[in-house]
Amino acid sequence: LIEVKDMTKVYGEGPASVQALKGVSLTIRRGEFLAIMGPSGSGKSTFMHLLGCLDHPSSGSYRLAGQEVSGLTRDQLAMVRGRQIGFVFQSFNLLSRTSARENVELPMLYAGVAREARDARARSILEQVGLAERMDHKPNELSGGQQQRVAIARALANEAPLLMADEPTGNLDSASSVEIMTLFQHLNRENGITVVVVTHANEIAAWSGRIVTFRDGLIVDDRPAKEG
Amino acid sequence: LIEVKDMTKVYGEGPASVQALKGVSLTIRRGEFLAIMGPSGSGKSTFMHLLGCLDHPSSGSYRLAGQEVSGLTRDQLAMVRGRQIGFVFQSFNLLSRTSARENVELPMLYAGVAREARDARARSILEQVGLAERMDHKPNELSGGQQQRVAIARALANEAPLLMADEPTGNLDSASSVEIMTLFQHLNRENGITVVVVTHANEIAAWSGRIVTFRDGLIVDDRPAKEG
Ligand SMILES: Nc1ncnc2c1ncn2[C@@H]1O[C@H](COP(=O)(O)OP(=O)(O)OP(=O)(O)O)[C@@H](O)[C@H]1O
Ligand SMILES: Nc1ncnc2c1ncn2[C@@H]1O[C@H](COP(=O)(O)OP(=O)(O)OP(=O)(O)O)[C@@H](O)[C@H]1O
Ligand SMILES: [Mg+2]
Ligand SMILES: [Mg+2]
Repeated sequence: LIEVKDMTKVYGEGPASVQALKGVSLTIRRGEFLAIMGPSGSGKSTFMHLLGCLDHPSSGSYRLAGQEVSGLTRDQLAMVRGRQIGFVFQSFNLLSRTSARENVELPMLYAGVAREARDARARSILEQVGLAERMDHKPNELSGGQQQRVAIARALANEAPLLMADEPTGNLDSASSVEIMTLFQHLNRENGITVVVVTHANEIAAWSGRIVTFRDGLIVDDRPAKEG
Repeated sequence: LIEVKDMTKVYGEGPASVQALKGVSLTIRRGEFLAIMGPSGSGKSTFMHLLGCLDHPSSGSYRLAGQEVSGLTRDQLAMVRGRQIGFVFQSFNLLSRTSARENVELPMLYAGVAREARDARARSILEQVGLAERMDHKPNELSGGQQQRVAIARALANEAPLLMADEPTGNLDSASSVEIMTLFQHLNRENGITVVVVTHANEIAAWSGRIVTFRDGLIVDDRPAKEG
């Protein structure tokens, strides 16, 4: 599904430039459940943004479902993203002054899903993440963990074959975290969705089948997760 | 230092209103190191915002260093906050398009600290939190964990006697988390600063001396942390 070769990413120009990724190669097969770990600032979010077609690499190749995406235009990247990828940002990126339900409906609106089907699906996913009573709250009327769960629900809206989540449980208590990881595992095992999760928590990485570790913009380890 | 009696907080009006706090009473002595835990949506951030003089309670009393603050005006609350409290928000709240160093200098600017002293102190705190090489980066040029560390550095700028941090290590790997908690412990033991930390992680709560647990807007447990 994903084939990355010698991917680099440089931010800025000249002496103040930062090499966030220094040459990363990785293959992820369809249906895998992968965890990405590593110190703060090691390049995890940068890598996820590039895999998620949210930005261009500085060099190297990236093939998603056989298609080379590193050379696509912004609009072409958005087309690929809309159909293939559900993304949960580390900083949530919810639309303010917009209710939880509307935030979750948005990707379906772009995909041309009819109003009634959108509404029903948004309600059902928000219930699955434990927010049945907060559907009409706007982000500033929700707790940190509740906002995070809206961001997760939005990523699940289009039932994309690839789910990418950057620290999806960073603001959740252990009970809510187990609920979310159980949902991800169910999607992975029952619906065959490929899942890639960034986390600092070992107990979250343990839900995956394989753990890839970053350090200073490079992959330094790639091993099967001990089956929990 | 802190005496709270029957504190409530209601958001909104009428049928859609939410009772975030349903009557909380708590005393925190000067020099204590306290952890607040509890499920997502249980009222932890709401309680911290009220203790941090960022909002008014709906009812109940709150005395900080002997002064009743629940009836103060917004400007009076800002005066109390500027001198007495360092606050680390769950969502960082950094000023965008402003460098890490400038974000950390801001509370000192309000407090009237001279330019050279501000600059030297901002540099020294950013070094203490491991960001010596990112001082001139703006929030959108920093990773999630780096942004969190800038928010921590800003809260330490005015050496306030009360430090309040809402999930300060939620985006940090375990090594960075240990660095931050070691810094908090040092400030608590050496400088006598009172520290209140919200966390979902047991290993972070273990740094404190006392753990208070919230559930559905009420305190349901309050016990000494097992000394680590
Ligand atoms: N402005 C608001 N309007 C309406 N409801 C609100 C508002 N802010 C918070 N709430 C509600 O108040 C409750 C408490 O929120 P709070 O942010 O204090 O929770 P929390 O314990 O910090 O949770 P988390 O661990 O997810 O950060 C939640 O159920 C939330 O939906
Ligand atoms: N727009 C940018 N301009 C300059 N440097 C950047 C930019 N975005 C990120 N960086 C730098 O690139 C490096 C990698 O950042 P990235 O966000 O990928 O880290 P991360 O592994 O996700 O860290 P965390 O665990 O803290 O979220 C960091 O050192 C960061 O300072
Ligand atoms: Mg990150
Ligand atoms: Mg909170």
